[in-house]
Amino acid sequence: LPRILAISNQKGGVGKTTTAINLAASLAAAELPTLLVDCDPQGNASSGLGAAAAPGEPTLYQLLSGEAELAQVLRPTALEGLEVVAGSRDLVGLNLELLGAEQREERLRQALAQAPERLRFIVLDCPPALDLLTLNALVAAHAVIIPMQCEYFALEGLSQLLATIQAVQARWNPTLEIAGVVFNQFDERTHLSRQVANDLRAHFGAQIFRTTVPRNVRLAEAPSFGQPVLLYDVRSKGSEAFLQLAREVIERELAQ
Amino acid sequence: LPRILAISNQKGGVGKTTTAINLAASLAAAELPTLLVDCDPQGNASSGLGAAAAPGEPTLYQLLSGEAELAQVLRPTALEGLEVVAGSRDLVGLNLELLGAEQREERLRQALAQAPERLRFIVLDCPPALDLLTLNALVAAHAVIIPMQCEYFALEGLSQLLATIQAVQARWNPTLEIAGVVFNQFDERTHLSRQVANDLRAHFGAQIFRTTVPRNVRLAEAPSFGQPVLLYDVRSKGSEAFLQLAREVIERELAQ
Ligand SMILES: Nc1ncnc2c1ncn2[C@@H]1O[C@H](COP(=O)(O)OP(=O)(O)OP(=O)(O)O)[C@@H](O)[C@H]1O
Ligand SMILES: Nc1ncnc2c1ncn2[C@@H]1O[C@H](COP(=O)(O)OP(=O)(O)OP(=O)(O)O)[C@@H](O)[C@H]1O
Ligand SMILES: [Mg+2]
Ligand SMILES: [Mg+2]
Repeated sequence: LPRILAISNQKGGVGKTTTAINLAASLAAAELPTLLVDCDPQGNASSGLGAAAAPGEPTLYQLLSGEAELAQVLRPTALEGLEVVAGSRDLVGLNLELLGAEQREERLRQALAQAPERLRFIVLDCPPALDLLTLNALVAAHAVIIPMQCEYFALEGLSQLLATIQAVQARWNPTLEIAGVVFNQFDERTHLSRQVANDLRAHFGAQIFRTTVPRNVRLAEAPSFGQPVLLYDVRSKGSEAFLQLAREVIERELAQ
Repeated sequence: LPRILAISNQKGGVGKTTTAINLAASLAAAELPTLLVDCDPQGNASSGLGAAAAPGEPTLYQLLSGEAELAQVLRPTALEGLEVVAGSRDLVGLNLELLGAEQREERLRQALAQAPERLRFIVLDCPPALDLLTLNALVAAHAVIIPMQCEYFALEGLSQLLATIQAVQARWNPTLEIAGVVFNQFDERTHLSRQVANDLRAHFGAQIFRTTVPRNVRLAEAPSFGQPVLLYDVRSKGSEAFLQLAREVIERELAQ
């Protein structure tokens, strides 16, 4: 059965989608077939891979509302071994539509139970909120990867995220682990970055990935071409960082 | 009556809170008494001003749920002329709690109608979502300021934001205007920034503020001291940019 990783942090703009796209692509490039599920109504992970849903095409919305099966919403991408389930605007309504429904937090876990045998990883890109979509991802996941910017507001939000993870462990998913924290747009020249990184290392210790992702404009350019950075510019620092992160994730996760 | 400005963009991390705090502070420094309302459950605007609510203290949640009046939730800050209504974690529940309630989108507008005579501006910091909290802010506002990062995902989300603004104008707030788009963390050295900026100028024309906010580490450091940047380092490029933006906002808004 595939290992399911949620990429989550309710703080906006810390690099959840950039991490989800490029980690998933790097896992696929390591010949571990991977599915990326876009759980964000913004649909950035889908469009960043050139896989935004056409009007009328079934997406994650139809999967969670029960109108479609997983096989109907899986889409190939430009990268061999990487598939995607697109997100869409109408996911916004799901928070309200599923309000009274049974097991509304477990819809994604149930849908992913039908995952094809060929998949080794499933990566879930979460929205910048601790809402029903993020809850579904945390209930479905075996482990959570937390992208972090080493800045004050991101540090401040961490306790809320950890409290939510604990609530999910207690109520729905006791084996949910924290796979690790990955520093994104890390700039070791600034005192702020170094200070926040030290605070995080003191708190998380070995749960912090050795790999840090530097600020690299290639990472911001790649999605406008609908490509993961390893297809857009494999020699870039951004691409190297995510191939390195994938090696670390494989080491930690497949050892389970 | 005070001019009410919503700072909104559902894309995460584009600089909503940084703009809300520093624009509000710069307006107050120009001797225009200003209230900053933190509509985000993350509570970054409150803590960034050293005004996070103590446990048990009434916040925006109590104001919107009807348990407190505006006068009870107004708090002073370290800057003369700047007051704040703190956000808090329990705002997350409001989306569900107000589900069946009458005029749930107009709660903030009704609450701000009690604003004290001394106020010239009210600035609303929005969460990274098109949810009930953002809706309340857009219904209450006279105008919207849209902070933008000149990157692909931020550009992509703009059409959803504009569609939401149009829906609010049609249904609840016909006089809502777009005060302008402000480029944040603008890096004119990269081709991506220049390309996205050109796209935006072609689309928005004069609605784009002349002031652009450069990436400036002082802006990221100031909130960890609970201060707006003009108190933390008034000579910094970040502080200069927001004093400049405040002058432009005063020109545009007070001419109304
Ligand atoms: N290491 C990096 N170097 C350069 N640009 C980056 C890097 N990481 C992310 N970005 C850019 O920063 C912006 C924010 O990143 P991204 O959208 O991945 O964050 P997010 O956490 O998914 O945001 P949201 O909270 O809106 O979902 C994007 O424009 C992205 O292209
Ligand atoms: N011009 C700038 N220069 C340097 N750092 C900045 C600048 N603007 C914002 N930041 C930093 O970038 C991060 C994101 O900004 P901010 O939190 O204000 O965005 P936001 O849109 O309010 O995020 P959210 O979507 O989570 O509400 C913060 O750590 C902030 O300190
Ligand atoms: Mg994202
Ligand atoms: Mg914010």
